Amino acid sequence: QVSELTTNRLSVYLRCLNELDAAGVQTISSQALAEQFRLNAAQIRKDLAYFGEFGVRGVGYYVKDLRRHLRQILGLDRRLRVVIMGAGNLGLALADYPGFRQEGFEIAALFDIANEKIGHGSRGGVPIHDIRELKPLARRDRFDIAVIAVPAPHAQPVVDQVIAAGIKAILNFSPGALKVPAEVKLKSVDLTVSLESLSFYLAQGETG
Amino acid sequence: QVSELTTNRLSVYLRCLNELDAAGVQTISSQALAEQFRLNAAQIRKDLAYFGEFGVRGVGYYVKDLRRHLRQILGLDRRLRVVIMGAGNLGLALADYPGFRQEGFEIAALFDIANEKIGHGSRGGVPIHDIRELKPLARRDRFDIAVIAVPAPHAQPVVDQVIAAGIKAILNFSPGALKVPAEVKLKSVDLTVSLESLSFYLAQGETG
Ligand SMILES: NC(=O)c1ccc[n+]([C@@H]2O[C@H](COP(=O)([O-])OP(=O)(O)OC[C@H]3O[C@@H](n4cnc5c(N)ncnc54)[C@H](O)[C@@H]3O)[C@@H](O)[C@H]2O)c1
Ligand SMILES: NC(=O)c1ccc[n+]([C@@H]2O[C@H](COP(=O)([O-])OP(=O)(O)OC[C@H]3O[C@@H](n4cnc5c(N)ncnc54)[C@H](O)[C@@H]3O)[C@@H](O)[C@H]2O)c1
Repeated sequence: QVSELTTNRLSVYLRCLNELDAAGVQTISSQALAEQFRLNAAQIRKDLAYFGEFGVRGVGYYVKDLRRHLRQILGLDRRLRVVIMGAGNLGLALADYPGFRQEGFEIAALFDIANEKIGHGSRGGVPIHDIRELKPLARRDRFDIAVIAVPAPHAQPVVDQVIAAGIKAILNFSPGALKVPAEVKLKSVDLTVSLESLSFYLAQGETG
Repeated sequence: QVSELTTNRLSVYLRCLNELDAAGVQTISSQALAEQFRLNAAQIRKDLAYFGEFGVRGVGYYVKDLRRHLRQILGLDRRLRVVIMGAGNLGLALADYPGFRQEGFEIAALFDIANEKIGHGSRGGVPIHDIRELKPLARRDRFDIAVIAVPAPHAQPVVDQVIAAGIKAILNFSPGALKVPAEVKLKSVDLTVSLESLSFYLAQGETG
């Protein structure tokens, strides 16, 4: 079982390799990678060794090769289709963010229950469907990840609809604990908790 | 040095106590708290013991007391003023989110460089100022936390302006590594990395 701390590091390594590849660098050692991006060389070797043999003795890593392997490990070698539940303030901001598409995540659709939103779209043209259409649309097209951006009281029922539609990965923004079956991966982002951890440091007079 | 994992748990305990207080519960043991909210009783005792003597032998914790102590530890016993750099898609969605105010975070102002935005406000009435006014406004009013919601190439210069204005805690949404001096606490939320960790689980066929 690979921890989220590990997958977050893999994402960081991928960004570094994207930069090196764009700069035309062919090979790099774990030592040089660590120094250039302020990482830990031993941790890089340990993380990568878990997934296979990528380094070449005396050479280091081939940048293009390692980048392709990391994209495969993270599942980014295919186009991931994301749907957003809730076409409100947050849902619409996420829908129109060009950064997701650049990293291989396509925002396929928004879903809502408000009649005045259904049938319209975000400023960037992502369509807003009736959430009752989620299941038939999910059967027709493949949806890999669902983002939950509905008010807290609606979150659990909406998550149940997402799971019933066969979606196995959920990024949740609504506060409160959600229940999902074992085969579904749920990641919650609680922005208030992030603010509270900053407030803690201010209150304790601690430094970063 | 208290880790972010610990402060995140303190936030979770505070939410549990808010719920118990609202339900009129007077006292609770660490055991009952763990069972009711699916937490770990030993971890609760260890976390709280670090900050002081809160439990009473044979009784457990007084709910109102512990809630007040946790708010104090997290620095929520005073009103925290937050400013948002970048009145774009994300900045405006964050500015109008009522959940922050409910938890004690007041969104005081937005700052931007675009002339067509300066002098206006978010839908909820948060004013948009010229970022060149940040330093004089920060001297007049207290700003505790700055949120960074500007495009990546502008993030480091904007962070430098925030630090020059005397703000010591930063919640950053723009991708890429930012440099801050030791006395400033920086927390970055990278939504693409969150999506990549979900993609990893889908690719590995693992379960949560
Ligand atoms: N806006 C933010 O910056 C922010 C920050 C942190 C957390 N959140 C959380 O994100 C969620 C969304 O916040 P928001 O500010 O966008 O709220 P919002 O009220 O602007 O939007 C919510 C949308 O969800 C829709 N909706 C309600 N019930 C639904 C259902 N059963 N099925 C489908 N759609 C439904 C509504 O019609 C509305 O369009 C909330 O849970 C909030 O706590 C938002
Ligand atoms: N929108 C999202 O859902 C989302 C998701 C993840 C990450 N992000 C990150 O958040 C940031 C903002 O994203 P967005 O979608 O809101 O972008 P946006 O382009 O909609 O808004 C950016 C705003 O920043 C302002 N700005 C630019 N330079 C500035 C400067 N020097 N000082 C003050 N203001 C300045 C612009 O005028 C604009 O109003 C980006 O770094 C993006 O990568 C956004």
